[in-house]
This record gives sequence, C-alpha cells and structure tokens, in this order.
Amino acid sequence: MSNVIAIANQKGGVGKTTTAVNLGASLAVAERKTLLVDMDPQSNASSGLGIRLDSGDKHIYHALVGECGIREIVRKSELDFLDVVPAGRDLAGAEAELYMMNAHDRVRVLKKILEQVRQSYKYIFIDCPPSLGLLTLNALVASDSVLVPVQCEYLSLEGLSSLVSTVEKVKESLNPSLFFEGILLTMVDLRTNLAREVEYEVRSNSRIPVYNTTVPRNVRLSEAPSHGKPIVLYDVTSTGSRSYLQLAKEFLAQKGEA
Amino acid sequence: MSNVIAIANQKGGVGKTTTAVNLGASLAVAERKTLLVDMDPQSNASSGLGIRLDSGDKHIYHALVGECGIREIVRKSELDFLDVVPAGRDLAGAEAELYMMNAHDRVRVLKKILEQVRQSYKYIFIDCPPSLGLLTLNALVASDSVLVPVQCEYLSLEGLSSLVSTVEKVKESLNPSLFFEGILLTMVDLRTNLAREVEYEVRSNSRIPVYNTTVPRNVRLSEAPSHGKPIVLYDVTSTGSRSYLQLAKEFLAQKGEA
Ligand SMILES: Nc1ncnc2c1ncn2[C@@H]1O[C@H](COP(=O)(O)OP(=O)(O)OP(=O)(O)O)[C@@H](O)[C@H]1O
Ligand SMILES: Nc1ncnc2c1ncn2[C@@H]1O[C@H](COP(=O)(O)OP(=O)(O)OP(=O)(O)O)[C@@H](O)[C@H]1O
Ligand SMILES: [Mg+2]
Ligand SMILES: [Mg+2]
Repeated sequence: MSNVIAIANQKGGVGKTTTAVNLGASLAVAERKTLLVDMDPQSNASSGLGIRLDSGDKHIYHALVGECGIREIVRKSELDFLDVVPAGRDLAGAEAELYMMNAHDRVRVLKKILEQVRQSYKYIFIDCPPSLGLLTLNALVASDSVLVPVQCEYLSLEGLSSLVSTVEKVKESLNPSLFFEGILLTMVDLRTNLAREVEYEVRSNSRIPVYNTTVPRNVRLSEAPSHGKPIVLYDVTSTGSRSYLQLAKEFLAQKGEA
Repeated sequence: MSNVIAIANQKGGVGKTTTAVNLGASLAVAERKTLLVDMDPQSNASSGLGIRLDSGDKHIYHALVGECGIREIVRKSELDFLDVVPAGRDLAGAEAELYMMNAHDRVRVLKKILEQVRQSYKYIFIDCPPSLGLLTLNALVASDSVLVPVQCEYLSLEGLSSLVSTVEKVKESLNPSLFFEGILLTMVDLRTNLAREVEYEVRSNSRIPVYNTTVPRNVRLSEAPSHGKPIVLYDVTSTGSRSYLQLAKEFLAQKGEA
C-alpha cells in the first residue's frame, strides 16, 4: 500500500525542496522504497539529487502533456531505495497547456500518471512550486496527504490560512480523502524571539498536527544542493542530517511502521 | 518622468517583498513620490505596510479583470510619499481569467492600468509572486526595468539563468526597452563561506549590474511585517534599515538623482 504525499506551501523559500529531498533520502536510508516527483519548474529537487537534464531529455512536463509514460522518465538517485521523476525548465509551460483542457481533466492529469507507478513505491513525495496554481492543484488531487513546511517567520505564518482553505476546497470537490500529514517547522533559530513566538503560535493554534521534530537553521543544508547530494550523503554528522533522520523516524512511527 | 520597476525572482523567499516595501519606504523618506503595486496573491507587501482588506474591498484583482479603475484602489501608507495598490487572496484567480483573453492582450493588462497613474509618481515598484507565470509576465511588460533580489544561497543562484532568459524573451517580443536595474544580494551572512562564495560568483560572473549595497541577515527585518510597518518606521537604528536607506541612496545616484 503506497502513500502519496504533497509537500506544499505557496510561501516561497520555506524549505519545501529541502524537506522533499532530505525526508525522501532519510526514508531511503531506512530502506523504504521512495519516489520523489519534482513538480517545480525551478527543478531544485532534481538538481539537489544530482540529476542534470540534457536539452533533449524528457521529464515530468512530457508526461503531463502526454508525450511519454512516467516509467520512461523515472531516474535512479545515489541511494538504492530512492528514485526521482525530474523536472526541467519547460515545465513552466505546462500550466498554459493544462488550461486548454476542460476543467475536470486539467486537475487530474498527475493523478492518472502516478497510478501507473504507485504500486512500486511505499512513499511518493511531490515537491510543489511556491504557488497555488494548476501544478500544485494537480499535486493535491494526486495525493493522499499534505506535508507543510513552515519557516519560523511571520510572513510564512500569514500564508498558512490560504493554504488550509485551498486544501479544504480540494478535499470537498476533488479529493475527499485528502488529509494533513503535518506541519514541519523549518530553519528554526532559537536565538531569536521571533522563532520562539512563531513556534508557540503554530503549536497552540494549529488545527493541523505539528511534528515534534523541528529543523534548525544549518548552513550544511544549504551547501548540500550545490554538490547534488542529500544531506545524509553530504554530511551525515550535521544537525541538518540528524533532524531529517529524526523526522523520518517520527514520520514512520505515525504510519505505524517504526 | 516616472520609472516602473518590477521586483522579480521566481525563486521563493529571496527578499522580493522585503525589498519592495523597504526600498519603496526609503525613497518615500527621501521625498520621492512612490507607488507600490502588490501583484502577489500572498499580499505580503500590502500587509507589510499595514493594509488589511475587508471582504468587500476592491484591490488589484478587480482592476485586472476590469471591475474598477486603479485610482479607486490606491491607498495611503503611513508615509506621506508612499502609496500602495494592495492585493487580496482572490488575485490567485486572476491567472485563470487572464488565460481566457487572447495571447496579445493577456500580457498587457497591467501596463494599460498603470498608464492611468504613471504620471503621478516618480517611482512605481511591482512586487512579483515567486513564479514566471502571467502575473509576473504582466509586471515585466508593464515595467521599464527589473530589480532582482538574490539570496546568498546556491539554489537562488541556480534560478538566475531562467529569470535572465525570461526577461530577454520579454524584451525581444513584448517590451523592447526593458533592462536590468540590478541584482541586490540579500540575507547576507558573512560568517558562512557559502555567502562569500555566492557573492563572489555573482559579482564576477553576472552580466547584470550588482548593487554595491548588500542587505545582511537581520531579524528586525522579519519582525517588522508583523507590525505592518516598513523597517524605517519599525526600527530605524537596525542594520536592516540602514542597508535599505543606503540602497535608496545608491539607487538614486544611478538615476542621476542623488
Ligand atoms: N534548515 C535550513 N537551514 C539553512 N538553510 C536552509 C534550511 N532549509 C532550507 N535552507 C535553504 O534555504 C533556501 C530555501 O529552501 P528551499 O529552496 O528548500 O525552500 P522552498 O520552499 O523549496 O523554496 P521555493 O518556494 O523557491 O520552492 C535554500 O537555499 C535552502 O538551501
Ligand atoms: N535581510 C533579511 N534578514 C532577515 N530576514 C529577512 C531578510 N529579508 C527578508 N527576510 C525574511 O525572510 C523571509 C522571506 O523574505 P520575503 O518574504 O521578502 O521574500 P520573497 O522573495 O518576497 O518571498 P516570496 O517568494 O514568498 O514572495 C520573510 O519572512 C522575511 O521577513
Ligand atoms: Mg522548492
Ligand atoms: Mg514576496
């Protein structure tokens, strides 16, 4: 039985890609078969795992517009139990193409594509772009649940209510079984009052479960993508790596799998 | 003679809104008549200047879809020389509506709207969302130049080439006089090698001018939005405030206006 999880937050720069890559990699280290689907035209998740596309290479865009099947574009990562469906720049053109489809079909394209590979993976993570447009909507319709990274900053907190109301709308009309996996507090710098206040605010007011694990600000996490490696391969001793391994443990315990 | 400047970068969380709000406010303190147009459905620039919309209030979305004129929605800020055109959440629906227009018109809507107010302001800044979709395209077509905040991180550097190629395409086909105002390095933490390496990389390789002024990481900048105030009103003594006042000076000097 596989789980499809969208990693979404329309606020930019909150740690969606860092979480998709490093939670995926940590679950692979725990030998759970995991697939990471990059749905962001910036393709940071792809490059963060060392995948460089050549100009003719097919990627998620081509599967979305029906030019290839998903099995053709799945790639291996450096970790045995982690595969990747990469994105390329022309994914930015996908939204205009999806708008040409009818309203019913245009939000179910990714869901249909993932049905072809779901059974081969225990966990499938979808890295979403920083918006609530058609690419993110496709991810929410294709997913069983949503994991929401939240930076310990005021502006990140402010956007949470729009994300919650979007997920609730998707749940009502398009994907009734969609639920919130949890909120992950990222880039936590406990030296500042702001981070403590935001953490307190999220934990006491949130209707969504909040992971006990938090990810501290750790420069090794922002160095790792330039080496095309997840943190567990770049610097397993770092606080960043320990946090994501800890998150993987908490995630598996919640799934009754620890 | 007014200048319209888009503040754009599809990478999320790099300091677009923080720069739009605080460069705008610093120019207002220098008594240049300035307008800030919020084109991001997250409406962080609006709330960062203390503007809270009620459910019936009109905003930029309504001007884009032709339901009101822009003069009706211009609001005063706490600074005499700074006005704001706010955004609300339903701006997220604008892209779907713009796609229903023909390809020629759908990218020129904001340009036509701003022509009605251009002569009343010396500088008009447009805060863009973290994407290269229709809202950002409208901003690039409506603008004379583009100011690009870049966070001193690897992933932020990686996205720069897609932004440059998008701006060049807009310049070729839609807005021939568009030019790069400059790159602003933000959230610079000189304690880390990464920030120094990224700064060196940007200054030595960039075909776009890079401001001498950089903005250090400063928690007061991220506290200010929760008080609805630009940094110059929240804490004028902070390094964040001094940096944006310094940027305003450099910006004006480049315009021959110091
Ligand atoms: N815990 C952390 N400590 C330090 N840096 C971090 C941490 N998490 C992420 N980063 C860095 O912060 C930046 C933003 O993170 P990331 O790109 O993962 O966010 P995102 O939400 O995916 O952004 P976008 O909205 O553009 O997709 C990146 O440069 C990343 O390397
Ligand atoms: N120099 C700085 N020092 C510390 N925090 C900063 C600085 N500049 C911005 N921030 C904070 O970092 C976060 C990201 O900044 P901001 O929201 O301005 O980026 P953005 O590019 O507009 O994001 P988005 O892509 O979501 O529109 C915010 O919480 C902001 O308060
Ligand atoms: Mg990302
Ligand atoms: Mg912003």
